[in-house]
Amino acid sequence: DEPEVRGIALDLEQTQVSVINVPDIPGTAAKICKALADARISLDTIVQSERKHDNGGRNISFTLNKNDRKNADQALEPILKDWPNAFLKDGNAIARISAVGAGMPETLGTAAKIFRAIANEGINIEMIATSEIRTSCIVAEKDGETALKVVHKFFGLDNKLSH
Amino acid sequence: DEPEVRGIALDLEQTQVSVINVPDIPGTAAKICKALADARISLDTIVQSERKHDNGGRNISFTLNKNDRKNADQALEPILKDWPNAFLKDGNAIARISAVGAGMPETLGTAAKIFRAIANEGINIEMIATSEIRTSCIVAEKDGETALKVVHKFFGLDNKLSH
Ligand SMILES: C[C@@H](O)[C@H](N)C(=O)O
Ligand SMILES: C[C@@H](O)[C@H](N)C(=O)O
Repeated sequence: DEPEVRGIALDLEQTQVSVINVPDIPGTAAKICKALADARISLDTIVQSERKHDNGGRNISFTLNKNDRKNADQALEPILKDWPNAFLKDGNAIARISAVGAGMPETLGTAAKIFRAIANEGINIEMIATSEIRTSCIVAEKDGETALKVVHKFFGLDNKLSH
Repeated sequence: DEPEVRGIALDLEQTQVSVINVPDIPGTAAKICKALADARISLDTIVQSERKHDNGGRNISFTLNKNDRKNADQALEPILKDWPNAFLKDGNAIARISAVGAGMPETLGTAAKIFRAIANEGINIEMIATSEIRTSCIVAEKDGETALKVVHKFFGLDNKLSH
């Protein structure tokens, strides 16, 4: 009988960047991710919502290791040159909380519980990228340790901290 | 030696819904997800980007099984009553492609390859929710089968189709 949540991780080494107002045409996402991969930059969480700008453009956000941030400008510069309305925007300092659960697809409401545990501490959720097997959300960096602690507590995993 | 991508799945049973312009305060995400869970509605992909509306509100998008769509209005109605500027908006018909790879965190550029395979067919990527272990994106429903086929081909998994 699988536990609903198997492990919860806190990542304090990520920084969040968005490419704002990119052309919403095939190839855009591929170009951005390829340029960063070619620069040896690993992307952790990639988020693109369904929202569009008035000119039809989109935002694509991702998180990357803080140490890689300085190389990202150089990596993306050739692409951004082709997109006059697009630019890079840094988010505030973040912490990423992710919970992996073998039990999660079958267990309704795991994400709700994680979000509730975090909300009860008055911590705002800044980004969400969740799939059946993994609930991942981003909070302000200063709230990371608290968020990890309360989510652990919520699932009775107090003694199994994983970073 | 782990393959970069272990399995690629196509889900044609999901529909995409956004809750538009919800209050960006602790508890909002928890309330939405709890209400849906209480109505026995499983959420597959939950996406919240960093974007804000002019009034500070946010959008939260999710995908759910088509059969559950009719129950979602009822489930969310008590919450939406408290948020006068918020409303539900349906996306167009979608297909969800997700690739799981044991090799993915160590292998740079897996997302880039998946997005490139899809882009080469002229298929637009509508939403992205990707983490280290799983690349998940959404295309128009009519493009789903083609997207699955080309991603399989790209990773040499032509003979291991999984739905
Ligand atoms: C915005 C970006 O995702 C674009 N739609 C693409 O397919 O690459
Ligand atoms: C918008 C929503 O994610 C809100 N910030 C919350 O914490 O619940």
